Amino acid sequence: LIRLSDVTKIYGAENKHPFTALAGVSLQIEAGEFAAIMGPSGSGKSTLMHILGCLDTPTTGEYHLEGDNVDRLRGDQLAAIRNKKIGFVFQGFNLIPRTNAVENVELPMLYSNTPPEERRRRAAEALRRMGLAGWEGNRPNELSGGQQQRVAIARAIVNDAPLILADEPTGNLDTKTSAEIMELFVRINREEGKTIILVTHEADIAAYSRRIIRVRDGLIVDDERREGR
Amino acid sequence: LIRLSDVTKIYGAENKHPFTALAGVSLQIEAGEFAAIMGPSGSGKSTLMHILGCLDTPTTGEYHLEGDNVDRLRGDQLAAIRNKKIGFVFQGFNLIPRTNAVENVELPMLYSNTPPEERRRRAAEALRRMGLAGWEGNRPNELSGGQQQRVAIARAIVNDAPLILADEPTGNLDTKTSAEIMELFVRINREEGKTIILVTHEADIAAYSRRIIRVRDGLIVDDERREGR
Ligand SMILES: Nc1ncnc2c1ncn2[C@@H]1O[C@H](COP(=O)(O)OP(=O)(O)OP(=O)(O)O)[C@@H](O)[C@H]1O
Ligand SMILES: Nc1ncnc2c1ncn2[C@@H]1O[C@H](COP(=O)(O)OP(=O)(O)OP(=O)(O)O)[C@@H](O)[C@H]1O
Ligand SMILES: [Mg+2]
Ligand SMILES: [Mg+2]
Repeated sequence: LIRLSDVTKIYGAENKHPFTALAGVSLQIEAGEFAAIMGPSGSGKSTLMHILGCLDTPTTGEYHLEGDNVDRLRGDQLAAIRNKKIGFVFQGFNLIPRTNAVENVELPMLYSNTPPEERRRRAAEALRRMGLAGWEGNRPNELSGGQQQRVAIARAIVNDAPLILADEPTGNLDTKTSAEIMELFVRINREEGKTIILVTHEADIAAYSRRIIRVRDGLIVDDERREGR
Repeated sequence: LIRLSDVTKIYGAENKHPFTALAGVSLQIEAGEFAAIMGPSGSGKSTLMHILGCLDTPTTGEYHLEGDNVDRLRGDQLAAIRNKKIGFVFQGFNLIPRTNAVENVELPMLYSNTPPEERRRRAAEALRRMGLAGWEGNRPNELSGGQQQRVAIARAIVNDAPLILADEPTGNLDTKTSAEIMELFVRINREEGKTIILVTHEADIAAYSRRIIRVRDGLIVDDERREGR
């Protein structure tokens, strides 16, 4: 499904303080895998996730998604692939401030031309799955941190994309809510065959995955398949 | 130091969907304590922290900070007390986007009229203590999630305030960096006598505190003093 070959990402390559966030990453992920990416703060995990999610392009190297070479695509072409194939949960949620929860979750379906009633129904259902029934009309600043995070997760799963990328999806959630979200990811992966890649710094969250990829200073230093929960 | 008496917070009290985020909280915290607030997502922890931090006022009830009745203060008076007495780490960091890391950390000292050279020196020192020496010139969107979080912590400690309120300060940090931040909080509390109140959902972070206050549905359901790490 995913093949990265010698990918680098250098921020500010054109100015006097270039910073190498990814120093040469090669990675292969099969359809249906459930992997966790771990590593120190600043090690390049979100940069790697943004490239995997077609939100950013590598400075050098290749990225093949379902056999298509996406690293050289730009603009509308990249957005079209991204919207169809990928659900993304941002580390900072990235919800639209002046828009309520259900409209935020509907957003991916606007791009795929889903009819309005079906959009509203599926968005409300995704919020219900996240334990947020009753909070559809709240705007992000009327929601707690963990509630905003769950709206962001609902938005990532609503379009039924085959690949879910979640950057620290439980960072603001209590233990019980975290466990509920992870059980949902396990179910989506096992019953619906979705590929899931999540970044976490919590070992008990990574324990739900069947593969742990460790990143340090922009390189993959460890990559181990294991039994999940 | 802190005395809350029967504090309630009702959002939207004036419209048709009032929501009671705090249903009657009484709490006393002595100077020099190190307390953790825990509870499910949406239970009212951040709302409580914003009232303790003089960033919001109760709907009903009283809040005495160092003997001053602050619940009825507004605007400039509230900001003056807040800036002098409290360092606040927001759950969403709340860094100013178009401003670099060291200027974000300097912000509290602008209010207290610290001279520019001393402001710059103390802000750089606070960033160094957070492991961010070399990142002073980066803007928030040029920093990782955990780096932004550490800039927010540096901003909270730079003004040497007697009370530090930190809302999920390690939510985006790996285990090693989290431990370093917690050791710093323990040092600030033990050696400098600062009062520290932090919200966390991680038990191993709460283990550094000497008191655990549990919140559920806008009420304190448990409040226990214990040995810290
Ligand atoms: N401006 C607002 N208008 C309406 N409801 C609000 C507003 N702000 C917060 N709330 C609600 O108040 C409740 C408490 O929010 P709060 O942010 O204090 O929770 P929390 O315990 O910090 O949760 P988390 O662990 O997810 O950060 C939530 O259910 C939230 O939806
Ligand atoms: N636009 C940018 N310009 C310059 N440097 C950047 C930019 N974006 C990220 N960086 C740097 O690249 C490095 C990797 O960032 P990244 O966000 O991938 O880290 P991370 O592993 O996700 O960290 P965290 O666990 O703290 O979220 C960081 O040191 C960061 O400062
Ligand atoms: Mg990150
Ligand atoms: Mg909160």
